[in-house]
Amino acid sequence: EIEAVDVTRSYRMDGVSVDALRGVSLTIEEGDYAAIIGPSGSGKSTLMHLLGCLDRPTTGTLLVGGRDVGTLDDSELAELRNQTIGFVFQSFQLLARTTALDNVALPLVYRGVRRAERRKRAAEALDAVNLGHRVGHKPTQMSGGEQQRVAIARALVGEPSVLLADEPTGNLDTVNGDEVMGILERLNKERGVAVVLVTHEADIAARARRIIRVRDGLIEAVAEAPEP
Amino acid sequence: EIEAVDVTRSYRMDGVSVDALRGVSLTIEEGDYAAIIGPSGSGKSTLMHLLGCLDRPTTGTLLVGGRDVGTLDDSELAELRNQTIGFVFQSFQLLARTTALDNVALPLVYRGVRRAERRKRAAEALDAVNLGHRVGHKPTQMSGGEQQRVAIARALVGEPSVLLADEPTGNLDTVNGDEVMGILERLNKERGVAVVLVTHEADIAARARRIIRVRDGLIEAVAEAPEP
Ligand SMILES: Nc1ncnc2c1ncn2[C@@H]1O[C@H](COP(=O)(O)OP(=O)(O)OP(=O)(O)O)[C@@H](O)[C@H]1O
Ligand SMILES: Nc1ncnc2c1ncn2[C@@H]1O[C@H](COP(=O)(O)OP(=O)(O)OP(=O)(O)O)[C@@H](O)[C@H]1O
Ligand SMILES: [Mg+2]
Ligand SMILES: [Mg+2]
Repeated sequence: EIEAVDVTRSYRMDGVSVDALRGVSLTIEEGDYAAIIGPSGSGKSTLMHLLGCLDRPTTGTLLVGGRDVGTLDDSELAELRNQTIGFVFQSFQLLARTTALDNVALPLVYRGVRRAERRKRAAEALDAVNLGHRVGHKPTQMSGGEQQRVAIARALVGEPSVLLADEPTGNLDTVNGDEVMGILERLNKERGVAVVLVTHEADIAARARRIIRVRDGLIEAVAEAPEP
Repeated sequence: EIEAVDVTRSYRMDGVSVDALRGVSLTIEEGDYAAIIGPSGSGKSTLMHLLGCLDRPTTGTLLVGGRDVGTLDDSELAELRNQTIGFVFQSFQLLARTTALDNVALPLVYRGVRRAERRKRAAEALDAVNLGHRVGHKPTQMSGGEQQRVAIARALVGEPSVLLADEPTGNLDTVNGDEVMGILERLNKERGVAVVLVTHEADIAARARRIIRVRDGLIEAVAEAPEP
């Protein structure tokens, strides 16, 4: 489904190069369920942005459905993303002056879904994360965990085939965190959605079928979870 | 040190009132070490903002050092905050176009500390959270966990007598999270700094001497940790 082949990502800053990723190869299979763990600053979010086609590698190749996305221009890449990938950002990245409902409906606007239909689907997505009573609120009027759940709803509303979530339960208590994990796992199990999540929490990582450990811009290890 | 007496906080929004806090009384003693836990949206950040004098209660009284802060105007309140309280925000709230060093030095600017002195102290604070090599970077050039650590360094640089931290390890891996907790606990133990942290992680909460459980805008329980 998504394959990174020896990708690097460097940031140039006044003469110094920060090598966020130093040569990573990884395949996200259809129906995969993986957790990415590793120290702060080790390259996890950078890797997620490359897998999610939100960024381009400095060197190396990224293939989505077998296609080299390096050959696509920005608008073709945006369309591919919109059709197949749902992304939950570590910092949520919601539009501050827009209601929760309209934030969640945004991916459907790009797809040309009619207004009534997309508002209905956005309301359902918010309902699934227990925010049905907050559809008219703006992010600045919501708690950290509520904003995180709006970001999750937005990533799911377009029914993507790959869900990339960067620390999706970081601001959630156990009950809400479990509910979110339940949604993701059901999508994976029942609809074959590939789920990749970055997490700092060992018990969240333990639920995945494989754990990818990142350190210093490289993949240090990939562990397959034993059959339950 | 900081005392909330029957405080409430409501937000009015087009005819509807969201009662974030519905009558909370709580005292943060000198040298206290408390964890605030509770579901997403239950009022923890709202309570922290009131204790930190970043917000005013709708009803009820807030006393700092025995003084009713309701009698202070905004600039007197800002000065009190700057002198005695360090605050780590759930969403960090760093200045995006400012380097890590200058972000951390900001509380000292308000206090009138000379430029060379405050840059030295800011560099030391960043060093303490393992970001000494990043002083010239801006928040947009840093990982989530790095930004969180900059926010922590900024809260500590003014040597406050009360440290209020809203989910300070949410974006940190175990090693970095433990180091941050170590810094806070050392300040509490060796310098009598009162530490209050909001956390969703049970093992972080378990380190505190008392756990304050919030639910639905009210304090549900306060548990004193047994002597070790
Ligand atoms: N500016 C605002 N306007 C309207 N409602 C608000 C505003 N800020 C917060 N709220 C609401 O007040 C309630 C408490 O919010 P608060 O941020 O204190 O929760 P919290 O316990 O910190 O949650 P989390 O664990 O998700 O961070 C929530 O229902 C939230 O939506
Ligand atoms: N725009 C940028 N410019 C320069 N350096 C950057 C930029 N974005 C990220 N970095 C650096 O690249 C490295 C990897 O960052 P990344 O965000 O991928 O880490 P991470 O593993 O997600 O960390 P965390 O767990 O703290 O979120 C870090 O050292 C970070 O400071
Ligand atoms: Mg990250
Ligand atoms: Mg909060």
